Amino acid sequence: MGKVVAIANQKGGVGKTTTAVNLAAALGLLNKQVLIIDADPQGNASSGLGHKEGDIDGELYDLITGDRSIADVLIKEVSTNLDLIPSTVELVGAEIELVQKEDREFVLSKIINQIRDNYDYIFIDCLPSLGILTLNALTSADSVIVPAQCEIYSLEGLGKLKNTISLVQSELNANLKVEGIVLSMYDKRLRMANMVVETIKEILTDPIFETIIHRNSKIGEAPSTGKPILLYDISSKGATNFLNLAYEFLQNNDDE
Amino acid sequence: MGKVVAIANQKGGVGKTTTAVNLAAALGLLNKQVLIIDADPQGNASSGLGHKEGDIDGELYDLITGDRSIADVLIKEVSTNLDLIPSTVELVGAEIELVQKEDREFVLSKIINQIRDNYDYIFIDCLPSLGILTLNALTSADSVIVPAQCEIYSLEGLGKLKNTISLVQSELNANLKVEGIVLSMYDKRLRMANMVVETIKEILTDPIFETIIHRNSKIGEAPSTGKPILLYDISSKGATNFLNLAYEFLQNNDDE
Ligand SMILES: Nc1ncnc2c1ncn2[C@@H]1O[C@H](COP(=O)(O)OP(=O)(O)OP(=O)(O)O)[C@@H](O)[C@H]1O
Ligand SMILES: Nc1ncnc2c1ncn2[C@@H]1O[C@H](COP(=O)(O)OP(=O)(O)OP(=O)(O)O)[C@@H](O)[C@H]1O
Ligand SMILES: [Mg+2]
Ligand SMILES: [Mg+2]
Repeated sequence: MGKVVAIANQKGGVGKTTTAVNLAAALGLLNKQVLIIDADPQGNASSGLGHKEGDIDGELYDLITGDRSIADVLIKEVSTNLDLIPSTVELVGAEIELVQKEDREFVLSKIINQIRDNYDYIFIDCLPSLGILTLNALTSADSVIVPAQCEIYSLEGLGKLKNTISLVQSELNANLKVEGIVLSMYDKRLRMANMVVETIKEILTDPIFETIIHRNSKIGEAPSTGKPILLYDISSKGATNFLNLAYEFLQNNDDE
Repeated sequence: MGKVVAIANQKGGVGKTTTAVNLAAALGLLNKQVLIIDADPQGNASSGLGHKEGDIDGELYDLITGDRSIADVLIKEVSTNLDLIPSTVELVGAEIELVQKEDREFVLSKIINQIRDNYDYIFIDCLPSLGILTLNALTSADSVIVPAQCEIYSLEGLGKLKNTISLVQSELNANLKVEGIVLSMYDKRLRMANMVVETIKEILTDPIFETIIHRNSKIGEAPSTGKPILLYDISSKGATNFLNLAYEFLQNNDDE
């Protein structure tokens, strides 16, 4: 039975998609069977794995409306041992569809439960919001990974995210754990970054991954090729960071 | 009659709040009467101007529900000649409130029209979404400024934003113009950045501000002090960039 991990933070641009795509791809290269679900109407995880808006036929929105089957929508082997359920801007319509449903927070988990046994890990890339789509992701998940930038606005948002996670734990999904905070786009030359890291360690009781993802230009270039960093430039610091993150993730899950 | 400018882009973390806070503050220092409306439940524009969640009494959400008057909510002189209508996480509830209203896209413009004559410029900092709150901002606005990062995911999002702007122009606000795209967090050392800039210039017909906002650590530090960059560190490159942006904005509006 595959483990479901949501990648969430309502703060924009903190590295949610970058973490989802590169951690999932790294685990695939380490011979785990992995699925990534793009739950963001921006469709960045889809395009970051080589599937742009124009070439997507079926998508997550069609699963939410029930218009298509999973087999129709699933794209196999976008990277080694990695499948994708893509999204396009159509997903914007899902918020309106979901709000009208009886079981509005559980729609995604019902979809995931149909395919969960085919994978070791399922990652859900969330949009920058704490709305109904992200609630669906947190309700389906066994754990949540929170990418955080070492900057003040990102720090301020962590408290609100914690509140939402506690709400989900008490009302919708008692199972949900915090897998860990991933410090991303870290630049050790910035005085600010070190200050924020210390503050995160003080105020939050949640686990923080030892592996820090440093700011690295190759990470920003990779999406333009449709490849994860490990396939775009294996020698880059970014590739090393994500490989280490994958090892640490497996270690924390007793799955080495 | 004040000009209303929305700062919008559904891509997260591209510099919307940074542009809204620092451009508005720069215009205030140039003796324009300015208002900034924080239309993001993250409340970053509010905290970036020294008003954190805990010390906010009335906010934009209370204006949308009609529970408070503008006089109750408005915070005067958060910076020279700059007033603020703040937000907190309460604003998340606005999306549900707005969707149920008859005139759902026009609620914000009705609020703004009550105070428009008191200001030269009114800026609206939008959240990273194309939902009902951002639609309200675009419907109230005379123009929209689009901060864009020189990165591939940000580039891909510009097409969708353009579609939304055209939709608003044809259905809700024929007046709406594109004031310009602001290239932000620019790092000239990155090969990627120069490629994306060229692409933006090729595919988009919209005006692009000459002034480019470079990546500058002082810009990232300023929000922790509650001050805009021009008051935090006037000698920084970031301060110069935003002062130039303010001059260019005034020139484009024949308001030197
Ligand atoms: N470690 C890194 N080094 C350099 N660039 C990075 C790094 N991580 C992410 N980026 C770039 O920063 C931008 C923001 O990252 P990303 O899009 O993954 O964030 P996000 O949280 O998914 O954004 P959104 O809130 O819009 O979904 C992207 O252009 C990405 O390529
Ligand atoms: N030119 C710059 N140089 C350095 N840091 C910057 C610059 N512009 C913005 N930042 C920092 O980058 C982060 C993202 O910027 P900001 O929060 O303004 O983007 P946003 O588009 O408003 O994000 P959101 O989508 O969450 O509303 C912030 O931590 C900000 O301090
Ligand atoms: Mg993303
Ligand atoms: Mg913002």
